[in-house]
Amino acid sequence: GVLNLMVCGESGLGKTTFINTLFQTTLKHADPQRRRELPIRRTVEIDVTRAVLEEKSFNLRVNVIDTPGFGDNINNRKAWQPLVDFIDDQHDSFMRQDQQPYRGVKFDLRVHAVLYFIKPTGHGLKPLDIETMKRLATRANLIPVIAKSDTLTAQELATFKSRIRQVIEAQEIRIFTPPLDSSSLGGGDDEPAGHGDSTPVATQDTAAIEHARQLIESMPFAIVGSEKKFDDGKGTMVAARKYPWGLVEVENDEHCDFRKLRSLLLRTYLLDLILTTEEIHYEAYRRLRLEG
Amino acid sequence: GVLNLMVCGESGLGKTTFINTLFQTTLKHADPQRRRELPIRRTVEIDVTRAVLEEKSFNLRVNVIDTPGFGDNINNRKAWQPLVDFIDDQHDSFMRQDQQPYRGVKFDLRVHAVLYFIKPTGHGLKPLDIETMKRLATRANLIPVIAKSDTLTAQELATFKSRIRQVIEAQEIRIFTPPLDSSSLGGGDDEPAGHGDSTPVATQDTAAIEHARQLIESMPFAIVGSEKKFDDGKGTMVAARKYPWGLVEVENDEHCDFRKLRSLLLRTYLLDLILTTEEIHYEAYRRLRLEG
Ligand SMILES: Nc1nc2c(ncn2[C@@H]2O[C@H](COP(=O)(O)OP(=O)(O)O)[C@@H](O)[C@H]2O)c(=O)[nH]1
Ligand SMILES: Nc1nc2c(ncn2[C@@H]2O[C@H](COP(=O)(O)OP(=O)(O)O)[C@@H](O)[C@H]2O)c(=O)[nH]1
Repeated sequence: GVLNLMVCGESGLGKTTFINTLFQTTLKHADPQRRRELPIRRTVEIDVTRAVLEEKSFNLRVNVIDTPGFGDNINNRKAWQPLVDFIDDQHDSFMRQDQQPYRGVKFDLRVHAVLYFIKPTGHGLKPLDIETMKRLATRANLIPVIAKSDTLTAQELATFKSRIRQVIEAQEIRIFTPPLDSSSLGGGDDEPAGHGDSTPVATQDTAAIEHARQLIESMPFAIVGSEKKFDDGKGTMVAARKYPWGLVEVENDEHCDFRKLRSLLLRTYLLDLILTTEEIHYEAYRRLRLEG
Repeated sequence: GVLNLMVCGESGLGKTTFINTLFQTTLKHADPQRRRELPIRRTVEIDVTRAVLEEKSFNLRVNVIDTPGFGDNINNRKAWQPLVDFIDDQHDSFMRQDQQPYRGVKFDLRVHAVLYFIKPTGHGLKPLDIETMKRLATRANLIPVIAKSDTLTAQELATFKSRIRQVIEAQEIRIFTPPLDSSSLGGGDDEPAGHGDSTPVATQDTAAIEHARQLIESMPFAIVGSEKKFDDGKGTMVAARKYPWGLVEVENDEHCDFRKLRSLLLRTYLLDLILTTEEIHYEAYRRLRLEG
């Protein structure tokens, strides 16, 4: 399978680190260099690199679409334009290729998910966040995340999440929500439906619905990333950030929501992200183009 | 004495918390509300409040000039203008009052120090930081600080400080540096020169020069602030930020440079900040006005 993932946010919010952490923690023998060796497209504002995540039963090509320079200028008027153009261009490109009866589609970079990195100010969303997310949400699966969430205490994080949710609701920004009735419900975390799983279907669905609800309650996900590993105090080397006052563990649900986001992106809802992009966002684009 | 202190930086960088922490840790029976009860001037972009720090031998009125909204917009072109205008206006106002032979000066808000809060991205300074600091540095004592420095590991902080210093040097931004030959050298930390201090003058100067050198080496100061107190594990209640992975102590030099900055502002170099403002910055402004 192929996952096209856009990461968006000001520089210094840990986007590169997050992507590398995602790969490193997914593969037992991950080579973080792999990502940087295969740039497939680069402009001033859009930077696409490719990585392949391969394990015994798991083979996924991930195209990462980075947005360097976004929001870094003194004047960020329409900073969202290159992102919006890129997303639309991919639908456009697919449409044209699809219309060629014999050659077919060779190149599909339609964006399956946009991770929007929010600064951990503790206050709320800034005007640029709102304006950008509005325009991204109508074109692709938008997943806002709280960057560098180890900046926030447990209480500040809870308050911040609820403020962000209020603004998202008030501004009518439709973010990606794990569907409670999709094909993924039969799949759980690792096993495709009906494969060697002896749990009765009803229990499976209940567990899956509960899983979806927990994910929804944690949104926007609080992210911490790290390419470094440290001893967790019990002899295991874990991805973590080491401070003079303690160790922040990336894969510790008490410290951040990294594992929830990872399973959403690469397992539980991978298929939903791809299908909704092809069936909903692409179709919406196609209809607009054919009408307009 | 009176200290006029401007704090500048995007919202959410902990400026309000820092000011409250400064007051709370300076007074044993500080009333954090005191600051907010006495607003003396408020415009869209400039917000002045007053606080009085009084202890047995210590009586200081602090006017805090806040800059709400700075850098928060999509277009931040000339976001520095209200700050620059405010600083110039105070010199101007003083000049006019001074020129009135009988009434004299009633109102002096000339800015003695500007604390510029830098986002802890770990990368470097953004264009807005550079443009703003350039214009502030020529008009007042500029003290850049790294906001929310508990976002950075010890190594990231060292790298970040050195990158910031490189840019400041390359851009020729003159920041406030503890002078190595001023009147404060006789003063040390608490005792004014010659008062009950039996240390030989040469040793005093060496210690003071060493103190100044340590301050200079720590710049830009890494700031952590907190209005909350927690048990430090040894039975003492300290200003700190409590995370699931540990306690960041505001007054712990291993955790941040809060104490260094506090002593610079309120003790060791308080007089220098005031005198350089009156003798250097004010005179420069006056000369420009009389020539222009
Ligand atoms: N506090 C904190 N710092 C982080 C985190 N992830 C990365 N960083 C640091 O933030 C800085 C910028 O990270 P980078 O991944 O280059 O950010 P990007 O510009 O958004 O790609 C580096 O010093 C990282 O080590 C995190 O989760 N928490
Ligand atoms: N990580 C961290 N957070 C802080 C620090 N100081 C304040 N905060 C938090 O940052 C948020 C914004 O602080 P505030 O003082 O209102 O920022 P201001 O908008 O610049 O005045 C609040 O949730 C504070 O608790 C700090 O030193 N480190």
